[in-house]
Amino acid sequence: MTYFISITNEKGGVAKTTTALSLGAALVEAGRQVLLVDLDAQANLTLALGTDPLNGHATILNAVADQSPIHKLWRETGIPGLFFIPSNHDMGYSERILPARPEYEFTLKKAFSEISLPFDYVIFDCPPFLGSVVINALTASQLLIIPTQAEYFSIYALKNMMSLIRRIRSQTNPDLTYRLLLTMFDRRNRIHRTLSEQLRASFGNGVLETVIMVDTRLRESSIAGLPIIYHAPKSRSALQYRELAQEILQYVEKA
Amino acid sequence: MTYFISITNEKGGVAKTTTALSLGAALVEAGRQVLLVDLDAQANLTLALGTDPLNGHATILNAVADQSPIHKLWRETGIPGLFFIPSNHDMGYSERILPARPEYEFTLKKAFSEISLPFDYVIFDCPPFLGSVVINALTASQLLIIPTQAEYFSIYALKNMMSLIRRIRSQTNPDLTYRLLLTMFDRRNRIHRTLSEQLRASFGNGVLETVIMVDTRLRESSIAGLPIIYHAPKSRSALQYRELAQEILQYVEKA
Ligand SMILES: Nc1ncnc2c1ncn2[C@@H]1O[C@H](COP(=O)(O)OP(=O)(O)OP(=O)(O)O)[C@@H](O)[C@H]1O
Ligand SMILES: Nc1ncnc2c1ncn2[C@@H]1O[C@H](COP(=O)(O)OP(=O)(O)OP(=O)(O)O)[C@@H](O)[C@H]1O
Ligand SMILES: [Mg+2]
Ligand SMILES: [Mg+2]
Repeated sequence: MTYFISITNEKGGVAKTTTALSLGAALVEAGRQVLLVDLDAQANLTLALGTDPLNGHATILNAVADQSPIHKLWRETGIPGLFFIPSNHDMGYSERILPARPEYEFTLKKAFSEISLPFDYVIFDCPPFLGSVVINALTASQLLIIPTQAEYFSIYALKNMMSLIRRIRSQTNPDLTYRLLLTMFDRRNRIHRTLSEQLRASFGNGVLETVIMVDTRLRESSIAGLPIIYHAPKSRSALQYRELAQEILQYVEKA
Repeated sequence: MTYFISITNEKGGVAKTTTALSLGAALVEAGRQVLLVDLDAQANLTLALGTDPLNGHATILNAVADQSPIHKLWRETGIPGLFFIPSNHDMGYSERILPARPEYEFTLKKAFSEISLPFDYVIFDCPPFLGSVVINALTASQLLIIPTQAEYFSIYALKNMMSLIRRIRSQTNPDLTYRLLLTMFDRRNRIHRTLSEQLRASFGNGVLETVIMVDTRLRESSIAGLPIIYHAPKSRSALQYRELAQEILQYVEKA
């Protein structure tokens, strides 16, 4: 049974793409088959896998616009067990194309339910905009991971995220659960320490135990076109994303 | 004659909001009258001015949707000479409302040209999404400032920004010019140093002289609801944003 995870936050630059890629690779290292889906017109996930997001290449939009079957869209990444569906700047049109269709919220879910998938996990990397693409991803997912910086704007963004979750749960996906993930955390920074304590106090176990600290090796890995666990296997962030994978496996499989 | 500046980048979290607020305040300190306009549904600029972005408050969308005159929408900030038009989460609907209107790209420009404005500068803070709101802001502006981190995804985003600038110049605003602003720069970071040198090599004087370094006082100022030059007047980032204001004044007024 394939498990669907969305990585979403309206706030920009909180490590959504970095988390989708790093978590996906760490789940593969733990023996799972994983499909990463780039839903952002910026196509940063596609770029981080060393692929040039050329316009005209097939993207998930093809499954939506012209009913291409999903299994024709995914590609190998060069890492056994890790596959991906690329994006490009044409994805920006989906905000206008999707809402025009009846029951548009279910478009992605329907596209993925036509065949039985050879994947244990599908991970959606989302754009920093709570529009129809994100509504589709949340409707299709069992778990929403919200990467959050321990900073004022990022924490304020949780307000809109929570009201969107409530809406999705009442309208299209009652089973949607969420977990916050602290990212780009700097232990020496007083604001990061104070705001992360406040987050844990108000969200309880809604905040994952794993914390991803600031690590410049992650910046290097996007240039290298490799997930962190391959670019710098012993780095602090590689260890932390492996820890995250274990925590997610515990949550999903041992529950 | 009022001069219009847009602060835009599709890449999320590169200090668009921080720059709009800090530059606006520094221009006021230099004796200009400034209007800040929050065009983002996240309403971070509104929040950073200590205002709760309540849904139902009048936003710029009111000028678009029900022709409210602009001068009824702006408010005082408590800082003499600095005014703003707030946003709230309803702004997210503008991506659907705007494109339906004929010549929708000129909506913002028309709204601001109905009366003579008591401002020397109007600064638009934009969302991290190249949709109809950003197209409106660029159509209405003489200068586009693109905050850029010296990191891979942020530099890649310049490709789409440049093709949008070309499109805007050929279709709705031939006078649009742009300048890149290096933000959140860490001098100790090798990637930041290398990529910023590459940026200057390829963009020449398209990159502003002023560089905004990493400074945690900026995170504090958003919590305090005050621009950095009032929250921490002697901080490194307050000095750098004052330097930026001087460079912009030189570019606009001495040219
Ligand atoms: N733990 C970390 N330490 C240092 N840098 C990081 C870390 N995580 C991500 N980064 C860097 O921070 C920047 C933002 O990360 P990323 O692009 O993954 O965020 P995002 O939420 O996907 O952004 P967007 O909203 O634009 O989609 C990137 O340059 C990335 O390389
Ligand atoms: N020079 C700096 N040093 C340290 N932190 C900074 C700096 N500039 C901005 N920040 C912090 O980084 C985060 C991102 O900045 P900001 O929200 O202004 O970016 P943005 O581009 O407007 O993001 P979005 O794409 O979500 O609109 C904020 O928490 C802000 O306080
Ligand atoms: Mg991203
Ligand atoms: Mg912003």
